[in-house]
Amino acid sequence: DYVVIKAKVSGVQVIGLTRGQETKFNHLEKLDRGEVMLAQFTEYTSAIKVRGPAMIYTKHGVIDTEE
Amino acid sequence: DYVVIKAKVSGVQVIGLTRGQETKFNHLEKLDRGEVMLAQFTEYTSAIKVRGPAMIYTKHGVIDTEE
Amino acid sequence: DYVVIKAKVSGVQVIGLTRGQETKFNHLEKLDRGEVMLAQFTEYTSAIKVRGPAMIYTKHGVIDTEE
Amino acid sequence: DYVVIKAKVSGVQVIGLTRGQETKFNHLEKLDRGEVMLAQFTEYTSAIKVRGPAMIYTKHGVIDTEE
Amino acid sequence: DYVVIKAKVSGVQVIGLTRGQETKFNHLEKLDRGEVMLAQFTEYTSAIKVRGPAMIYTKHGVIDTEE
Amino acid sequence: DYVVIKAKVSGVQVIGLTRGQETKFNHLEKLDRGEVMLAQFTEYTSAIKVRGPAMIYTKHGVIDTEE
Amino acid sequence: DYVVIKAKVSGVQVIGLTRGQETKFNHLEKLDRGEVMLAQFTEYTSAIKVRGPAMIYTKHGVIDTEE
Amino acid sequence: DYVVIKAKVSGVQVIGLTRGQETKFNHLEKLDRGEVMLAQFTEYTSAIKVRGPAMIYTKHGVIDTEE
Amino acid sequence: DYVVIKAKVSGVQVIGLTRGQETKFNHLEKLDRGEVMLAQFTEYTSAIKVRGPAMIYTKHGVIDTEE
Amino acid sequence: DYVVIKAKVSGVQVIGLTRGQETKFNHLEKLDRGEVMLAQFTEYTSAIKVRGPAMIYTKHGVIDTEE
Amino acid sequence: DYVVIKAKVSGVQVIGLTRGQETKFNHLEKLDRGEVMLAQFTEYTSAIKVRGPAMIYTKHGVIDTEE
Ligand SMILES: N[C@@H](Cc1c[nH]c2ccccc12)C(=O)O
Ligand SMILES: N[C@@H](Cc1c[nH]c2ccccc12)C(=O)O
Ligand SMILES: N[C@@H](Cc1c[nH]c2ccccc12)C(=O)O
Ligand SMILES: N[C@@H](Cc1c[nH]c2ccccc12)C(=O)O
Ligand SMILES: N[C@@H](Cc1c[nH]c2ccccc12)C(=O)O
Ligand SMILES: N[C@@H](Cc1c[nH]c2ccccc12)C(=O)O
Ligand SMILES: N[C@@H](Cc1c[nH]c2ccccc12)C(=O)O
Ligand SMILES: N[C@@H](Cc1c[nH]c2ccccc12)C(=O)O
Ligand SMILES: N[C@@H](Cc1c[nH]c2ccccc12)C(=O)O
Ligand SMILES: N[C@@H](Cc1c[nH]c2ccccc12)C(=O)O
Ligand SMILES: N[C@@H](Cc1c[nH]c2ccccc12)C(=O)O
Repeated sequence: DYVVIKAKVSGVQVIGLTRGQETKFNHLEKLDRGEVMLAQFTEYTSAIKVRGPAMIYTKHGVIDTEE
Repeated sequence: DYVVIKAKVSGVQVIGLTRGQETKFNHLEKLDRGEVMLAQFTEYTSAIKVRGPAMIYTKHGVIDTEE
Repeated sequence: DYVVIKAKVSGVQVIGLTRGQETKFNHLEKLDRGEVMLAQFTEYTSAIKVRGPAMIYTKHGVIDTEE
Repeated sequence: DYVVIKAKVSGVQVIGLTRGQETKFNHLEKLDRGEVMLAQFTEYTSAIKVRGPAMIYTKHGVIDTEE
Repeated sequence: DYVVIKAKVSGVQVIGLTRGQETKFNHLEKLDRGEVMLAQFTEYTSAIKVRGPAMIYTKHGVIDTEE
Repeated sequence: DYVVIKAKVSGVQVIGLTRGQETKFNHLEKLDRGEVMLAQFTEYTSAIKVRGPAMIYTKHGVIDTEE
Repeated sequence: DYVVIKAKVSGVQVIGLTRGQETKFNHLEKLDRGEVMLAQFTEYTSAIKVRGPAMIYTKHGVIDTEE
Repeated sequence: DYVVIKAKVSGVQVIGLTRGQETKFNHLEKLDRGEVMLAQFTEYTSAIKVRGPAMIYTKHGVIDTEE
Repeated sequence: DYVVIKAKVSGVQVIGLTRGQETKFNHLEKLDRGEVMLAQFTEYTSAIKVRGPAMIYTKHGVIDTEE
Repeated sequence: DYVVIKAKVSGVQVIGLTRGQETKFNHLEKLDRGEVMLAQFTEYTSAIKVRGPAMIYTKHGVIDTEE
Repeated sequence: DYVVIKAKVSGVQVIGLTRGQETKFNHLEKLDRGEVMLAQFTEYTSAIKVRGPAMIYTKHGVIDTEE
């Protein structure tokens, strides 16, 4: 499983949350305008947070964080 | 399996409930307005609760907690 | 496999029934109005009961407990 | 695999039949009007009987026991 | 795999036939009018016979034994 | 995998042929009019013969032996 | 995987060819008019030949040997 | 995986090519007009050649060798 | 996974390329006009080249090498 | 799982991010105008970043980084 | 998983990139006009680059490198 995040403006943050008993930030990736990140769920990342105006393409549909 | 939660206002809570004989809160994630969380079911999380106005995208459809 | 339960009013109960030879209540979760619970079937929970006015989203369709 | 049973009136019975060489009642769950039970087939339950007016949601369609 | 049998009248019989070199009756379940049985194929049951007026819901379609 | 055989008249025969180097009759089941047999392919049965007027429901469609 | 062969006339032959380095006839089944054979591919049978007027139902469609 | 070959005329050849480092003919099956062969890919056969006018039913569609 | 190659003219070449660190020709099969080859990807063949006018039927569609 | 990236102009960058506790750049591939890269998620690459005007073909749809 | 590349002109290059910590060219295949290459992702090849005017058939659609 992977999801696709496209930044509509610069400064969008894609944050990986740790798998396991604790839930911490394991990585924060900054995206410039128009940059696209394709990210899997992994052994280390079981949740992902997206901050800022972005389009998120998932198996449950396309999500516009601004709408 | 993952679900997608988009906060319609700030202060939306996404709560992970523990897998196992006992069912407790194992993590509470607060979302600001427009923030999106993509969360898997995991070895530690077998149920998820969402409080507050949000859109939830699942394999059984899209759920608006306010409707 | 997971199902999604949205409480239409406060006080909706989601009850996990134990897997195994005996069938007992292993957990009761109370939902406030508008709260949503996403719950898996697990090693400990092989049946779920829902009491009170709620919308239940499953692979066999969406069920309104009041209709 | 799970099925969903919604009681149309109080007193609906959902009966689990044992897996194995013998077929006996291993559990009887009574449902009040509007209560919904989501039940898996399990290591202990390989057949389920439903008595009384109910809606049953299965992978082969929705069954109204009264029709 | 499971099938669903709804009795249109009382006295419908659902018979499990044994898996293995021999084929014998391993269980006979009588259904009253409107009763529904959801039955899996199992380690012990590799064929099922239905006698009497009933609706049978299977992955190959819905069968009315009276038509 | 299972198939469904509905007898249109009494005396329909459902014959299991043995799996293995040899192909022999391992069981013959007689069906009365309106009786339905749901039969799996198994460790012992790798082919099935149907004699007489019947409807056969399979993953490749519904077959009327009389047409 | 199984296929379904319906004889349109008597004398239709269904031939199993052996799996392995050699390809020989391992079984020949004669079908009378209207008889239906449902046959799996197995550890012993990796090819099947059909001679005579028949309808053959497969995952790639329905084949009329006479057309 | 299996394919289906129907000979439009007598003399159609179905050739199995060996799996492995070398690619040789491991079997040649001649089909008479109207004969149908249903052939799997196997541990011994990783490619199949068809010579002569035939209809070939595969998961990628139906192929008429004459068109 | 297999693909189907139908030669539109004689002299079409189907070439198997070796799996592994090196990529060499492991087999070249010549097809006459109208001949069809059904070829799997295997432990020895991880790429296939087709030269000459042919129709190629794959899971991604049908390809005419001349168009 | 693989994705497809087509560069609309020269200088598009496809960056592989490392799988594991740390998230670093493990490879940067520059694409000229019209060049296409088909890239899997692998044991070493669990996220991919695309910079510059490109078309990205994924299981969740086609993404134009410029729109 | 395999993809299909059809060269629209001579000189199209299909390049295999190595799986593993390093990403290098492991093979370059030149295609003449009209030649088609069907290539799997393998233990040695986890990314593929295509240079030059070609049609690429993938599970995410058909890509014309010139458009
Ligand atoms: N550490 C948690 C992260 C998580 C996944 N899904 C969640 C849902 C809600 C809250 C936290 C989570 C886990 O691996 O289970
Ligand atoms: N601890 C419970 C949590 C749970 C999952 N699904 C449920 C349904 C109802 C109540 C509790 C639950 C379990 O792992 O099984
Ligand atoms: N303890 C039972 C619970 C159960 C599951 N499905 C059921 C259907 C009917 C009655 C009880 C059940 C079991 O694990 O099997
Ligand atoms: N004890 C039986 C229960 C059963 C399952 N499917 C059935 C069908 C008919 C009769 C009985 C059954 C078994 O596990 O096999
Ligand atoms: N004892 C048989 C029962 C059976 C299954 N499918 C059948 C089809 C025809 C006749 C008998 C059967 C077996 O397990 O194989
Ligand atoms: N004994 C044979 C029975 C069989 C299965 N499929 C067939 C097709 C044709 C002839 C015989 C068969 C076997 O197990 O393989
Ligand atoms: N003995 C051969 C039979 C066979 C299967 N598919 C074929 C295709 C062509 C020719 C022979 C065959 C094998 O098991 O492989
Ligand atoms: N011996 C080859 C046969 C083969 C399969 N697919 C092919 C494609 C092209 C050429 C030969 C083949 C192999 O098993 O791999
Ligand atoms: N020897 C290579 C063959 C190959 C497969 N797919 C490719 C794509 C491009 C170039 C070569 C290849 C391998 O097994 O990996
Ligand atoms: N190193 C991370 C890379 C990653 C994958 N998905 C992510 C989502 C968000 C942030 C980082 C990541 C991991 O393997 O898990
Ligand atoms: N060596 C890399 C090749 C690769 C696959 N997918 C990629 C995406 C981006 C950059 C490099 C790659 C790996 O196996 O993981």
